[in-house]
Amino acid sequence: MSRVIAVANQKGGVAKTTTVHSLGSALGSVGKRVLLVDLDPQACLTYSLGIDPERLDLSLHDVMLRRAGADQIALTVGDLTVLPSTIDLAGAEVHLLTKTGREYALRRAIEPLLSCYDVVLIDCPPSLGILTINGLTAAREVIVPLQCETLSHRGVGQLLETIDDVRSYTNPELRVRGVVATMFDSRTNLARRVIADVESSYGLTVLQPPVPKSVKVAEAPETGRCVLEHAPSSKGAEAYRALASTLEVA
Amino acid sequence: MSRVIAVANQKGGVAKTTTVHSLGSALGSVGKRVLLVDLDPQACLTYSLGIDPERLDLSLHDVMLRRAGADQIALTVGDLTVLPSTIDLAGAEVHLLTKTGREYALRRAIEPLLSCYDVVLIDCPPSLGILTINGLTAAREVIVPLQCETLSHRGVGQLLETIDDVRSYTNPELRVRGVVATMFDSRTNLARRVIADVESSYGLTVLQPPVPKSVKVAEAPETGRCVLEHAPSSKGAEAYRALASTLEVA
Ligand SMILES: Nc1ncnc2c1ncn2[C@@H]1O[C@H](COP(=O)(O)OP(=O)(O)OP(=O)(O)O)[C@@H](O)[C@H]1O
Ligand SMILES: Nc1ncnc2c1ncn2[C@@H]1O[C@H](COP(=O)(O)OP(=O)(O)OP(=O)(O)O)[C@@H](O)[C@H]1O
Ligand SMILES: [Mg+2]
Ligand SMILES: [Mg+2]
Repeated sequence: MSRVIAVANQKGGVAKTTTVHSLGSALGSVGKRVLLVDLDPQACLTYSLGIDPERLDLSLHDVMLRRAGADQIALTVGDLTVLPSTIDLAGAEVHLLTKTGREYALRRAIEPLLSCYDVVLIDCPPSLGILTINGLTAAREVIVPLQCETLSHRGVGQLLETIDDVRSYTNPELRVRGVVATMFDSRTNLARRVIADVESSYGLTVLQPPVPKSVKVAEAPETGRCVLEHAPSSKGAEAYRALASTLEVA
Repeated sequence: MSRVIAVANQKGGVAKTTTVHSLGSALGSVGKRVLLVDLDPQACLTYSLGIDPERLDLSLHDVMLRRAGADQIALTVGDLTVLPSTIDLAGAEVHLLTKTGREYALRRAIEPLLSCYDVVLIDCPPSLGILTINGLTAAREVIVPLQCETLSHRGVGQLLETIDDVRSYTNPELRVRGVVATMFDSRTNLARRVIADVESSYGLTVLQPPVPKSVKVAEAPETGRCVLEHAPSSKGAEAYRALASTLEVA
């Protein structure tokens, strides 16, 4: 049974996209069959895979609105397959708002593909709107990337409430797998305080290891790659490979 | 005539909130009358001013839906006045979508207050949806905080197109004042490359100086302050004070 993991956090810039791309790449490189879903109209995941969103005729937008099947938009990049997005997906939010069963659009779209993949990673946008709700409804597990700073920390409670709502209304089997400490600055006490606080306030597991802050990670998308291809022996790459094996994808 | 400045960038975590709070605080401390508007349902600006969004009965949500006047929700924090938000503002997005003149909700709400302030700074959420459109329609100028990394850089074109649309349809006097280089890591070439690229690709002014990456900035919200109160002689505080004077607010 394939693992379907939503990577969610409504706070902006906490490395959701980076985490989806890097974990996906790490799992792909040990032979897992990986599907990535770009659920963000800003299409950063699509772009960081070296795809130009502006040149796509069909994207996740068309699939969510049932104008195309997921297999029609799937693109292969190295070991990975991606359901890419474009800015049109912002329009899907408006369309879906008035439709019954709007929370299930993504789940319905990917269900036929699940048997072809060992793991599906869903990159959510920085909001708790209908797109993220779709990601949480389609998934069985949630990973929360956490930038260990005050303004990121404060959103965690709200995210967990949203996950509880999704569990009550649209997806009873949803579980929080844990938090990934991203862009971790080990030289400051702030990062350690935030991590300790999140563990104690919310009882969340902090998956190991933290991903260190490293310019190699930020540079990688310049050449349509993630840090594992751009700088495979860097600390960022090592951390994402270690995290990928913690996930124990069968 | 008061300066109304939208601080916008749909990319997450590029220091929009930090820039609004810090520029506001710098201007307030040299005697300008400053109004801050928290246009983000995640209410990070509200929170970083030491206000608990969960304890507010009325917020910008009620004002946007014409259930309350801006003066009824305004709160004073030191030299600053803020129109705070709460998670309810996410509901405003849905409500407004079907209303005529929905882009003008914020402009209409703040117009009566403008004569009381020298400068209004609007903190936009990480999206190009109806809330940011309201911010751009209410403003006369836009400042774009730019985290100098690849995934932030790629959104600038889309933001400028949105600004052009707003200029054509709802706000002909809107001008882009320039880019603020935020969380600038001067030790890496990536930051310099991204800045040079944004200047040449889009002809944007990069306001001086860049704001250096500094843990003092990230720690400040822990105690309901911005870096100017938390660490007034730090490099982050100096940079925001210098940027505030570049704005030449009368
Ligand atoms: N470990 C790291 N070290 C240094 N930079 C990093 C690291 N992880 C991510 N980044 C950079 O931080 C920025 C934000 O990351 P990313 O875009 O993945 O966050 P996000 O949560 O997906 O953002 P959004 O909310 O906009 O979708 C990017 O420029 C990325 O390259
Ligand atoms: N110069 C800086 N040095 C170090 N950290 C910074 C700096 N500026 C901002 N930060 C931190 O970076 C994080 C992101 O900043 P901020 O929340 O202001 O961005 P944002 O663009 O408003 O995010 P969102 O898109 O979620 O609204 C915060 O934890 C903030 O404290
Ligand atoms: Mg992202
Ligand atoms: Mg913000």
